[in-house]
Amino acid sequence: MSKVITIANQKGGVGKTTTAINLAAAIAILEKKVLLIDFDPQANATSGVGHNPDDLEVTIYDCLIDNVPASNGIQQTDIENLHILGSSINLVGAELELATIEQREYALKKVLAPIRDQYDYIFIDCLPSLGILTVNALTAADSVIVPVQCEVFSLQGLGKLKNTISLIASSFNPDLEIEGIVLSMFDKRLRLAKMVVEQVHELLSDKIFDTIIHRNSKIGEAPSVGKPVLLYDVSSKGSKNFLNLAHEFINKNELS
Amino acid sequence: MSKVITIANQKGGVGKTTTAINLAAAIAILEKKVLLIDFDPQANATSGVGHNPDDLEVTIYDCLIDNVPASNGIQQTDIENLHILGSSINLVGAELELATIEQREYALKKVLAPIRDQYDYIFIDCLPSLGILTVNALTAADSVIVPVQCEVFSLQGLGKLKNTISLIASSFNPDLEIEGIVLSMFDKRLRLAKMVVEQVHELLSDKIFDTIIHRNSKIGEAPSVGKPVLLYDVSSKGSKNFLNLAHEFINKNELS
Ligand SMILES: Nc1ncnc2c1ncn2[C@@H]1O[C@H](COP(=O)(O)OP(=O)(O)OP(=O)(O)O)[C@@H](O)[C@H]1O
Ligand SMILES: Nc1ncnc2c1ncn2[C@@H]1O[C@H](COP(=O)(O)OP(=O)(O)OP(=O)(O)O)[C@@H](O)[C@H]1O
Ligand SMILES: [Mg+2]
Ligand SMILES: [Mg+2]
Repeated sequence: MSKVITIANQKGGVGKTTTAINLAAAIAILEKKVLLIDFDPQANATSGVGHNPDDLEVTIYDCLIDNVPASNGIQQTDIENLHILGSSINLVGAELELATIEQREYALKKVLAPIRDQYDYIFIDCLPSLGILTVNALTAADSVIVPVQCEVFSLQGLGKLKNTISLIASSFNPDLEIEGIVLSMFDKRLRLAKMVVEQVHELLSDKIFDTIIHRNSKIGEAPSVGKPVLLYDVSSKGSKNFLNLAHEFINKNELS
Repeated sequence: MSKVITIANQKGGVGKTTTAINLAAAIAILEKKVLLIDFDPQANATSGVGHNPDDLEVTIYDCLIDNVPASNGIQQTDIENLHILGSSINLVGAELELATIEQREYALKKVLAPIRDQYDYIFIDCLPSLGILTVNALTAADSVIVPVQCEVFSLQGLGKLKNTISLIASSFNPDLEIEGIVLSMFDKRLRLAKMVVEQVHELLSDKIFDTIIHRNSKIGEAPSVGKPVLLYDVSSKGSKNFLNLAHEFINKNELS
């Protein structure tokens, strides 16, 4: 029984890719079979696990628009149980190309159908937008993880994102749930961070993961060598945070 | 003689809005007449200067799609010489609506033509994308400022952005120049930040502003009260950085 989780937030730079790479890696290290899908033309998740987007023969764009089977694009990573289906700048074209296709909201769901049972968990990293690509990712998903940076602008967008998720649930994907809110880049020295955490609790208290991801220099450095933080510096606070988050995620999904 | 400057970078969270609000505010405080245009449906620049996007009768969406004159949407701010033409979530619809319009790349340029001579400088804050809205902003502009966060993922996107700028220049706006790269959220304690700064210098050394914007808690706090950092805490490092950047910008544009 596999589960598809989309990682989305239209606010830029809140930790979507960082959460996607490092949570997927941590869960794979805990012996689950995991696929990471890079659904952003910036292809940060692709380079963040050590692949060069320009070298990929098949990307998610080819699967979405040219009906290439997803299995042709899936690559290994440095972690045995973690695979990636990468992206490239071509995906920019998909926004316009999908606009003319029948049932355009279900394109990604159709791509994933033949491969989903080969994995325990599939994570989809989204670009900072609420356009047709993110609609596809929310339609293909069983649940959504929303990283929220502990800053003012990130907080302001949360209401709109919640509306979009309910809209997608009522129009295209009735089973879509909120998996949880991940508070990211928390800096305990900043008054602002504590203020934002309090406000998120007031808005969505029952949906927030207990594990908070603290700002940690090793998390920012790891992408420079194309590795998840767990392979870059396993003793770092960043690695501990993501292992805790992975345990929390698995307990929530496998014990209930 | 007025100048239109677009602030763009498809990477999310690199400081586009922070640069737009605070540079526009600093230049207005130095007695130039400045208009800030919020061209992002998230409307962070609008709320960052104290306006509630939901309360605006006319936004940039109405000017772009329904031909409402820009002057009907322009609002005062807490700074005498700084005006804002705000945004709202409606702008999300513009991406699709523009797709069917003749000369869709020039829509924003047409909106600005009647008002540009009322200002010395007009700054346009963009959403994190290279789609039709950002193409419009680059087509309407005389030059572009690119904020680059001193992090790995931000560095990786720089090459693609440069390509897009040259593409726009050759297709829609031959006069488009790079005004400069602003290194943002620089943390002098991080090895990573120094490494990224060196790499940006190798890529684009002649285009980088001397003024670096350091990470500063007051910059992050200011949006919580809807004020530019210069009004929130004029003695902060953030305020000094943006005043220096404003002086550097004005000297470059008015002495030559
Ligand atoms: N906990 C953390 N500690 C330190 N740096 C972090 C942390 N989380 C993310 N970062 C850094 O902050 C930047 C933004 O994070 P990231 O790119 O993951 O956000 P995103 O939401 O995926 O951005 P986009 O909207 O562009 O897709 C990156 O440079 C990343 O390395
Ligand atoms: N120099 C700085 N010091 C501290 N915080 C900063 C600084 N610059 C930006 N920030 C904070 O970092 C976050 C990201 O900045 P900002 O929202 O300006 O980026 P952006 O590029 O406009 O994002 P988006 O891609 O979503 O439009 C914001 O919460 C902002 O307050
Ligand atoms: Mg990302
Ligand atoms: Mg912004």
